[in-house]
Amino acid sequence: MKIIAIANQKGGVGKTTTAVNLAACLASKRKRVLLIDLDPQANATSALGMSGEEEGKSMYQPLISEATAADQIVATRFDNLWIIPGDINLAGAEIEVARQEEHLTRLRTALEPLRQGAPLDFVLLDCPPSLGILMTNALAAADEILVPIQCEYFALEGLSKIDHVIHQIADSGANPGLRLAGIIMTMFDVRTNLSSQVVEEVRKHFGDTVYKTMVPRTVRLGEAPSFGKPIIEYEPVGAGAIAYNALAKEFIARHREG
Amino acid sequence: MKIIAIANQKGGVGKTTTAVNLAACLASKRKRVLLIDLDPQANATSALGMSGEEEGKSMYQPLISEATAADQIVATRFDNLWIIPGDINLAGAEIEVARQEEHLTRLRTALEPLRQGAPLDFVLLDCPPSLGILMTNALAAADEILVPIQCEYFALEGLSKIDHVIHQIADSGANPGLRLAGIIMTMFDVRTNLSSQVVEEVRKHFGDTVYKTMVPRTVRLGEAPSFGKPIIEYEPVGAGAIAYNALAKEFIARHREG
Ligand SMILES: Nc1ncnc2c1ncn2[C@@H]1O[C@H](COP(=O)(O)OP(=O)(O)OP(=O)(O)O)[C@@H](O)[C@H]1O
Ligand SMILES: Nc1ncnc2c1ncn2[C@@H]1O[C@H](COP(=O)(O)OP(=O)(O)OP(=O)(O)O)[C@@H](O)[C@H]1O
Ligand SMILES: [Mg+2]
Ligand SMILES: [Mg+2]
Repeated sequence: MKIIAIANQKGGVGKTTTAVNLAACLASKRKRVLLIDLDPQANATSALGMSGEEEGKSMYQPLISEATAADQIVATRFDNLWIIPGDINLAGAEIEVARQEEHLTRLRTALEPLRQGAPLDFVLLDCPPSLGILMTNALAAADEILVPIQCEYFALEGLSKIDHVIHQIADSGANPGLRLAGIIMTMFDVRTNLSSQVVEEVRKHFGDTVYKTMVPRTVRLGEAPSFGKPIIEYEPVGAGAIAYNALAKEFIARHREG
Repeated sequence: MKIIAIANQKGGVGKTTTAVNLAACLASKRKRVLLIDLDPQANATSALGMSGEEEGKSMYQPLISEATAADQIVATRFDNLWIIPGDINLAGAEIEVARQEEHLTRLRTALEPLRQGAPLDFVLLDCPPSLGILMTNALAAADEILVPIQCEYFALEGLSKIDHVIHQIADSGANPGLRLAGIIMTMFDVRTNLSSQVVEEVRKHFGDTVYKTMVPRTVRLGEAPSFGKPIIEYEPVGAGAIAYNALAKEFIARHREG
C-alpha cells in the first residue's frame, strides 16, 4: 500500500481534479483506492456527488481524538473506490492540532492502522492549498508527493517553495523517506506560449519527475464537478478522460514494484 | 481610510490578480493605496516585480512581536502605491499566532496605528487560500470583504462557506461591523455555459453585492505576472486593463462617502 499526498500550496492548480479523476481511473483499472479529502472545502467529496455533512464522517475526529480513520471510511458508488469525506470542521482541526505536542504527526499516527491492515493499493490525500498544519501533516504521513502544477507563472514560482517544504519535513525526521515523486502538468492550453514555456521550464529543472502525460484545459473537466461525476463518467470519450486514463496508466507503471 | 480584505478560501480564483490590478488602477486614479501581501506564496509581491526576501520586510514580525506595520512599508515604482511584501515566513506565523492568547486580533492590533496616522485612502489585504489564522486575522482586521469568484462550480460552492465564516467573525465580537461588501466575477469565459450559469446563480443569491464589472479570462492577464507588471503597464489597451479600470471606477463609486 502506498500513501500519496496530492499537494501544492498554490491554489486552483488542479489538485482536487487530479485526486478525484486519478482515483476513479485507478479504480476502473481494478486498483483498490481510498481517497481522503483533507480540505475543509470538501471539493473532492462533492466532485463524487457526496457530502461530508450527510455522511457525518471525516478526518476531523481522528486528528483531534483517538477515533480511528477506519471508522470514517465510506463506500462510493464506484467499485474499488472508497472515500473519507472532507468537511468544514477540518478548518478547526488546524488550530486544535497546532496546540498539541505532536502537531506534525497526528495524521501519520491516525493512518498507521490502515497501513497495517487495509487491503488497499493506494491512499490518495487531497490537500488544501496552504502551508499550514493539514498540509504538513499530509506530507509527514505520505510515502510520496504528487504535485499538480498549472501551466502558469505563479504555479511555477510555487514549485520551489513546495520542494523546500518537502526537504524540511524529510530533514526534520518526521518522514525521512519523503520524496517529490511526480509532477503533473495541468490545464495545458495549446493556444498560449505561457503554457509551453512553463512546461519547458519545469522539465528542465525536474527532468523525469515530470509525468509525460499532460492534462489539457477542457470545458468538460470544468463542468464535471457540478454534476458530481468524475470525467470518465461525465464524458468517457473526450480529451479529459483520455488524459486521466493515460495518467493512471503511467502512474501504475511508475509504481509497478509497489 | 478603509481596510479591504480580498479573500476567498477557494484557491486560484483571482484574489492576487484582483488585489494587484485593482491597487494599480486605483493608484493611477490618484487614490493612495497600501497593498499588504498576507500570503506566504508572496504572489502579489512578485506580480509587482518585487521580492519579500530582498526587501527583508513583511507582516511576519508585526504579527508575532511588537514590531510596527509602518516599518514594513516599502514604496513601489508606481505613484500612490505602497506595499508590505509577503514572504515564506508568514507560513510559520500561522502556528506561532495560533498559540497566542489574542490569536484572532493580532493583525487588527498591528494595523491600528496605520488607521490613526497614515494618509491612505485604501489598504488592500491579499489573503492566502485558506480558512486558517492568516485569513481569519484579515477578516477581523478589515472594514469589508471583497470576494473574487471564478465562474466555476467549486468556486460557487465555496461562497456559502466564506459567507458563514464572515458571520462567525462578526458574531464573535472580533469585528462586529464586518460585512461582505462586494463579489467580483473573474475569469469569465464567454465560450462556456458554465460561466453564465455561475454568474446567474451568484447574482440571484447576492443581488447588488455583485459588481457589475466582470473580469474576462484573457491570456495577457495570465502572462503579466511573469513580467512583474500589473495589466495597465503590461497591456494598457486590452480586455484585462479595460476590465480592471472599470472595476476601479465602480469600486470608487461604491466608496464615495469613504
Ligand atoms: N484540466 C482542466 N480543464 C478545465 N478546468 C479545470 C481543469 N482542471 C481543473 N479545472 C477547474 O479549475 C478549477 C481549479 O481546479 P481544482 O479545484 O481541482 O484545483 P485545486 O488545486 O484543487 O484548488 P484548491 O487550491 O482550491 O484546492 C476548478 O473549478 C476545476 O473545475
Ligand atoms: N482574468 C484572468 N485571465 C487569465 N488568467 C487569469 C485571470 N485571473 C487570474 N489568472 C491566472 O490564474 C491563476 C490564478 O489566479 P491568482 O493567482 O490571482 O488567484 P488566487 O486566488 O490569488 O490564487 P491563490 O488561491 O493561490 O492565492 C494565475 O496563474 C493567474 O495568472
Ligand atoms: Mg482542491
Ligand atoms: Mg493569491
